[in-house]
Amino acid sequence: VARIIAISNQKGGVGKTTTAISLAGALAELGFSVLCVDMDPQANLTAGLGVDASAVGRSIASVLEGTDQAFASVVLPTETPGIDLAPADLDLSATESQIISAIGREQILRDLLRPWVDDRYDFVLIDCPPTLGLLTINALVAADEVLIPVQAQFFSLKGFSGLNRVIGQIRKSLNRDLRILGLLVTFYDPRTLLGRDMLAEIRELGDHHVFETQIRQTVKLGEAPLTGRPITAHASTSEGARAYRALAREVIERGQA
Amino acid sequence: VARIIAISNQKGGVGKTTTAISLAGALAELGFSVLCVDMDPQANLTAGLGVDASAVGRSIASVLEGTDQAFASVVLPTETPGIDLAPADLDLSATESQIISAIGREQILRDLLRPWVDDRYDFVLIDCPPTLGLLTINALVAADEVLIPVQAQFFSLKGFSGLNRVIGQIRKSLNRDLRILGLLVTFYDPRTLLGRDMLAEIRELGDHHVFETQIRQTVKLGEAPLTGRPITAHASTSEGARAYRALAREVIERGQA
Ligand SMILES: Nc1ncnc2c1ncn2[C@@H]1O[C@H](COP(=O)(O)OP(=O)(O)OP(=O)(O)O)[C@@H](O)[C@H]1O
Ligand SMILES: Nc1ncnc2c1ncn2[C@@H]1O[C@H](COP(=O)(O)OP(=O)(O)OP(=O)(O)O)[C@@H](O)[C@H]1O
Ligand SMILES: [Mg+2]
Ligand SMILES: [Mg+2]
Repeated sequence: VARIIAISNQKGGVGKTTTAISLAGALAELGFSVLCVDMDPQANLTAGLGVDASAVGRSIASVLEGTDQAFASVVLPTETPGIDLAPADLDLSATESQIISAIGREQILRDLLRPWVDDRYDFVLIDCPPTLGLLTINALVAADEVLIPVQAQFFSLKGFSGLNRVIGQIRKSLNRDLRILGLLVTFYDPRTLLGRDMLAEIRELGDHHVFETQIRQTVKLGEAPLTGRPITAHASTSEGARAYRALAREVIERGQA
Repeated sequence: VARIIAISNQKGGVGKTTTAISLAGALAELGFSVLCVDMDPQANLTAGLGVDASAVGRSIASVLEGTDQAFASVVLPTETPGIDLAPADLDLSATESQIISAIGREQILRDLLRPWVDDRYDFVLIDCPPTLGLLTINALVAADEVLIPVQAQFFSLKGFSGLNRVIGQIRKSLNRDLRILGLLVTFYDPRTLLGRDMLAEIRELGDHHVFETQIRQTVKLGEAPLTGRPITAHASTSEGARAYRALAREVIERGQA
């Protein structure tokens, strides 16, 4: 059975896409088969895995809007062995208004994704846009777990309560078993007072699990998207690769809980 | 006549809110009167100017949804002389779906803002969420100009085309005179190859103006939101304050064009 993990935070620029790509790389390296699903109209996950969003014939938009029933027709292999991709393209920016009055609009992704991935993949990572609209809600309804990157910065801390409220609402009716896999501290700089203060505050955000692994800001993680491959492949001995490998081990351990 | 400037980019975390607050601080210091309008449900502009979003009685949401006709009833003074605020609160996250079928839904903000600010303020800065939905569209229709922060990073460069398309569509029908005031390069690090490469690419994004001023990543700019005041007040001699003062001078110069 595939573990479906949504990577979400309404706050922009906290490292959702970077985490999806890097974690996928670390899991693939361990021999797991991974499907990445790009639910962001910016298609950063698609670009970061080396796929040209303007050249894909069909994307996740056609699956959500019902013009393409089968996932199989949109999923592509990537340059990294073990990682497949359901890409996004510009059409996805019109999808929310296309599906807003569809019956069961929040469950479209779940109904198509779950039957298709269960005997094909070990992990499915869904990259969400920086919003709490229907694309993110579809991802949270389809997912078993949600991983929440939180920057060790003032504004990022404030963004958590909106997402937490939406997760609570989804648990009540659409996805009773959705659990918060954990909060991942990103852009952490232990040399600054701001970094250390924010880390302490994140640990008190509620009784949610905070991963032991913290992700620092490094030049190589910023450069990785240009290569179209995860940091674990592009700069295998770098600090960023090591951190995301540690995260992958924690994610695997928490799956056995 | 007030100059209304929207600060927008669909890409998350590029420094939209930080630019709105810091530029407001630099303009207020020069004696201009500034209104900041928070169109992001995360209410980061509101928090960054020292106002508790959960404690405001009325916010921009009530103005957009028509329950509160007058801007005057939501605008608050801030701790910084010369800067007033039309705050956001959690209600704003429901506003897009509330106004989606209203007549003239794209022009609600313009019709209420323009008559109210013209003899009260010199500048109006509108902070947008990291989306291209109705809240951002309302801001772009109400604005004379749009300032686009672009991180000197791979994903941020890719985000520009979506916004450019929307601006083109708005110019055709809803706001013929909307002009791109300029692209502001943020998180610029001249010591890295990535930084220098991305800066060169931003300069070739089209025939748009790129501000001479570049904003570097500094600890004091990350700390400023905790103080509830702009960097120009909180750390007046810092590099961040100097950079945003230089930006203010460029913004004023380009207004006389
Ligand atoms: N640990 C890191 N070190 C250096 N750069 C990073 C790191 N993590 C992310 N970045 C860079 O910072 C920017 C923001 O990260 P990313 O795009 O992954 O965030 P996001 O949350 O997906 O953003 P959005 O909200 O727009 O979807 C990107 O340009 C990315 O390359
Ligand atoms: N020049 C800078 N130096 C250091 N930190 C910065 C700088 N500019 C912004 N920041 C910090 O980086 C984070 C992202 O900036 P900010 O929130 O202003 O971006 P945004 O584009 O408004 O994000 P969103 O897309 O979520 O609205 C914030 O935590 C902010 O405090
Ligand atoms: Mg992203
Ligand atoms: Mg912001």
